[in-house]
Amino acid sequence: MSRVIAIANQKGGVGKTTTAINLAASLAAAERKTLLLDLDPQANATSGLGIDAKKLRRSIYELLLADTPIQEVILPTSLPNLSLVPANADMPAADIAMLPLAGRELRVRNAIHPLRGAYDYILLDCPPSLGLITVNGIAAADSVLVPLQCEYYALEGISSLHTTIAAIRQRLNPALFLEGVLLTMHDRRTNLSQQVETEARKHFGDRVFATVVPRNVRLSEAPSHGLPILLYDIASPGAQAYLNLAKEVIKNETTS
Amino acid sequence: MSRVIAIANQKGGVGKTTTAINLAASLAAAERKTLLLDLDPQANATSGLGIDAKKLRRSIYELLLADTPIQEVILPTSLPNLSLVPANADMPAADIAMLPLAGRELRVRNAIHPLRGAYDYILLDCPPSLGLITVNGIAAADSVLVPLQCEYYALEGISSLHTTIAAIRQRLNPALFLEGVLLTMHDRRTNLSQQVETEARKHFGDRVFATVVPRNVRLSEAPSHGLPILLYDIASPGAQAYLNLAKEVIKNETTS
Ligand SMILES: Nc1ncnc2c1ncn2[C@@H]1O[C@H](COP(=O)(O)OP(=O)(O)OP(=O)(O)O)[C@@H](O)[C@H]1O
Ligand SMILES: Nc1ncnc2c1ncn2[C@@H]1O[C@H](COP(=O)(O)OP(=O)(O)OP(=O)(O)O)[C@@H](O)[C@H]1O
Ligand SMILES: [Mg+2]
Ligand SMILES: [Mg+2]
Repeated sequence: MSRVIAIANQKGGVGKTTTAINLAASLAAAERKTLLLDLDPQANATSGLGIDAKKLRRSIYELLLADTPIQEVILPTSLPNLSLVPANADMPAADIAMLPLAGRELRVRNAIHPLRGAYDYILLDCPPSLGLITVNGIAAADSVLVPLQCEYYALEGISSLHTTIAAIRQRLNPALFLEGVLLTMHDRRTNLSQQVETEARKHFGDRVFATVVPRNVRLSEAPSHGLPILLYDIASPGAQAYLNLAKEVIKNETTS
Repeated sequence: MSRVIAIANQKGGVGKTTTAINLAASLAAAERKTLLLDLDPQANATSGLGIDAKKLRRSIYELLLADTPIQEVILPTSLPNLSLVPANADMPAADIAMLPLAGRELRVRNAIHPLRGAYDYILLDCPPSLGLITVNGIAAADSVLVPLQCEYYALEGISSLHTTIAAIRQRLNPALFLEGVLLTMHDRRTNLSQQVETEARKHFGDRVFATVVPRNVRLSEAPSHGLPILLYDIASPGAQAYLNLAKEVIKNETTS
């Protein structure tokens, strides 16, 4: 039975895509069959895995707006156990185009349903908003993984994310739980990072992953080569952090 | 006659709010009467200026959805020449609530029209998306200022922003021009920053501001004190960069 995890936070630039790509790649390296869905019209998860979104004839768009079977849209990646459902730049208006559709909040959930037995993990990279596409992602998921950048604005936004998750649990997805909060771009040298870490562990307790992703320039270089960090620079602190995160997520499997 | 500038980029976390607050504060310090509109449901520009969005009875929401006169929503800030139209956390659904309204793309433009003579500058902080709220912001503006984080994904997203600006110019706002591209979070030590700067100057030529905002932790500390950088730490590289940016924007006034 697959575990479906939505990677979501409406605050922009907190490390959602970096986490989606590198957690997916680390799970694949640990022999877990993994599928990554790029739900963001920016198509960063698609280009971060080396696929040119502009050249694609099909994408997640067909799933959200038409009833194309998901098997027709899945692409292989540079890692054997990792597949991708790409986004493409045509999607910015997807939110509005989906509004008149029946079951518009459950398009992703229904699309991935036939695959639940074929993958160990299905990860969903969400855009920086709480609109219809992100609601689709969270409604389709078993759990939500929240990347939390170690900055003031990022911490501030957590309460409205909490409210949204609770609303989706009540209306659309009663079994939804918090996979965990992941501290990202942590910089040991700054007080701000320490303050955010202290606040987050106070608020969320053991729901904060033990793994903390440090600020590491190798992580921001990897997407320009179309590679996950473990293929770009396995020895980097960024790669080690995401391999540790994958271990924690796998461990959660047996306890949740 | 006011200059209305939208600060927009659908890529998340590139420094839109940091630029909106600190450019507005620097223009106010240069004796320009300035109004900042927080169009983002995250309400970061509001909290970054020390205002608690949760305690507000009125916000931009009333402008977008009802016909409350804008004068009733304007708040003073810690700087004499700077006023704010705040956001509040109720706004996440504003996009969808606005859809059935007549002239839904021109709500902001119509709301600020009566103020055009009262302020030298009106700045609009946009959310990380190309939805109805950002379209409202760009349709209301004379020009768009695009913060460009010195990272790979940020550079990639520029072309879809270009397309959106061109579409709005054609459909809603024929006189719209590019105020400029501002390089943000530039780190002299990394190759990536150098590469992005080279690419940006190749694409946009002299539309890239001479001012480059360096990565500076004081900029990310200031909002937790509810202060613009020039009141938090005037000597910091971040404060100096935004004062220089204000000088360039004022100089643009006479040439554009
Ligand atoms: N730990 C890290 N160290 C250094 N840079 C990082 C780290 N994590 C992410 N980045 C870089 O920071 C930027 C923002 O990260 P990313 O794009 O993954 O965030 P996001 O939340 O997906 O953004 P959006 O809200 O636009 O979807 C990217 O340029 C990325 O390469
Ligand atoms: N030059 C800089 N140096 C260091 N930190 C910065 C700089 N500019 C912005 N920041 C920090 O980076 C984070 C992202 O910046 P900001 O919130 O202004 O971006 P944004 O584009 O408005 O994000 P969103 O897409 O969520 O609206 C914030 O925590 C901010 O304090
Ligand atoms: Mg992303
Ligand atoms: Mg912002």
